[in-house]
Amino acid sequence: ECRVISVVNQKGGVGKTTTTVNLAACLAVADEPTLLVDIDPQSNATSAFGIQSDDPSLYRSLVLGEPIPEESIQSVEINNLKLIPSTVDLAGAELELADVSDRTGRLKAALEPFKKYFRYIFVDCPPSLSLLTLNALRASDEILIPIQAEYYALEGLARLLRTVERVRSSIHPGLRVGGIVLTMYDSRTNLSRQVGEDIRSHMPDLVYRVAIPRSVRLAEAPSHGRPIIAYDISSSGAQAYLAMASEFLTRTGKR
Amino acid sequence: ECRVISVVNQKGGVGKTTTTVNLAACLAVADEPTLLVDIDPQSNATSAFGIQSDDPSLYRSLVLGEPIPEESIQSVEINNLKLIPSTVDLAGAELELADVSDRTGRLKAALEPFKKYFRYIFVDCPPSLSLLTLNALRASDEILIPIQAEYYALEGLARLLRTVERVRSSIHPGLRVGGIVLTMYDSRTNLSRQVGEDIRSHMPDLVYRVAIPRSVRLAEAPSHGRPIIAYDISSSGAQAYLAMASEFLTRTGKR
Ligand SMILES: Nc1ncnc2c1ncn2[C@@H]1O[C@H](COP(=O)(O)OP(=O)(O)OP(=O)(O)O)[C@@H](O)[C@H]1O
Ligand SMILES: Nc1ncnc2c1ncn2[C@@H]1O[C@H](COP(=O)(O)OP(=O)(O)OP(=O)(O)O)[C@@H](O)[C@H]1O
Ligand SMILES: [Mg+2]
Ligand SMILES: [Mg+2]
Repeated sequence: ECRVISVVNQKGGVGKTTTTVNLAACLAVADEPTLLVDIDPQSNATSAFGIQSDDPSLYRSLVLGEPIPEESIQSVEINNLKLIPSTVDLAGAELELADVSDRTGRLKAALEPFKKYFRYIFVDCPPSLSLLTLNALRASDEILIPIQAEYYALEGLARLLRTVERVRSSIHPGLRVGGIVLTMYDSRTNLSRQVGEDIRSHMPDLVYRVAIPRSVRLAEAPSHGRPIIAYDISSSGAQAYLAMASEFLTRTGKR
Repeated sequence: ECRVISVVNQKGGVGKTTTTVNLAACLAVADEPTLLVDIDPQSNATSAFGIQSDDPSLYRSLVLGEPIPEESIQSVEINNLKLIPSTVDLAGAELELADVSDRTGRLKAALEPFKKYFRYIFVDCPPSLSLLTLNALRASDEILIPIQAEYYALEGLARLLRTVERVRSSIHPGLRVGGIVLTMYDSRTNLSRQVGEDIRSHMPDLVYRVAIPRSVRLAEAPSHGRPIIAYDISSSGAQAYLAMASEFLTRTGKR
């Protein structure tokens, strides 16, 4: 049984791509066949594996409703992990989808045929609550919300949860919030501790026990085209994402 | 003579809002009448001054082409600084502008009547190259690009400069890049130093001499609703933005 998880937060730079890439890599290493779909026109999740793609299949599946051919599924250095890369023409998809009927259902239809090959499908979203992100929400069983332990990110959380509620009551009643993970957490600063405590007290069950620490090795890894476990498994970032993967399996496994 | 400056970068979380708010505040303190326009639906530049607005004027000026009434210009605690706040309905403006003729010219028309009151108008943009951002580019004399000294941010810079080139050759030949400023710079890490050197060597004249250091006081200030010079003028962040303001005046003053 395949579960589709969108990694979403309209606040920019909170660690969506870093979490998608590294959680997916850790799950693949734990022998769970995993697909990563990069619908952000910035293509950061694609370049995190050293890939530059000009394959328009994802764009065509969204804008024209064409199926994604199997050869568009790219292999990466990690076994059990595959990628549907993003391309820059996705930036145009937003306005081109505006006049399409069933404009939020395209990604769901495109991913359906691949569910039989994977245990988990992760979708890395752009920093907006746009049609691309709504396509991801509609295609998903659950969402994962990375959040920086900082003020602006906290402000955006309530808006994001309201949007999820609206999606649930209109286009996708089955969508649930799978979890919230604190990122770039620096336990030495009051700000991180205060915001962290604030979020944990409001949503105790949703927040992952593990917080991802701020670690420069995590920011270095993409420039080497490798997830953190391949770049530096002994780093605090790698250890945190491995712990997160095991907590993810307990949380998701329970359902 | 009034200059309009958009603070732009489609990469999320690079310090666009922090730079807009703090540079505008430093210029206002330096006796330059300054207006800050928040077109990001996240409204971070608005909440940076402790303001929650439900004034739909900015949204109506974009979607309906209505003029912004003078009473929509809000005062903040800093003399010489005013704000046109963002509201959450701006999130809908993107799709509503799609079918409007002259859909990128609305903000320019809305700001025209206020140019006689201000020396500088800054526009804080969302993390995307969307119609809201294109409205800001069309309304601007120059753009300011904050960039984190990290890999993903570096990757996005080339794309952003290509977009500016396209805007220049299609809707706004007078648009120029006023400057690039390194943000969250941590001179202790190789990553910051390498990316910093990379950008400076490619565009020596465009990069500000001052780099804004990573400083938790900068991230704390918005939760107190105050720019850094009001929250903690002795912090490294405040000193950096004051130095940036003086460099801004030299750069902009030269034209
Ligand atoms: N735990 C961490 N420690 C240090 N740096 C991190 C960490 N997580 C992410 N980063 C770095 O912070 C920056 C922002 O992270 P990332 O790009 O993953 O966020 P995002 O939410 O995907 O951004 P966007 O909104 O642009 O899609 C990147 O340069 C990344 O390498
Ligand atoms: N120099 C700095 N030192 C420490 N923290 C900073 C610095 N600059 C910005 N921040 C913090 O980093 C986060 C991202 O900054 P900010 O929100 O200004 O970026 P942005 O580009 O406007 O993001 P978005 O793409 O969501 O609009 C915020 O929590 C902010 O408080
Ligand atoms: Mg990302
Ligand atoms: Mg911002």
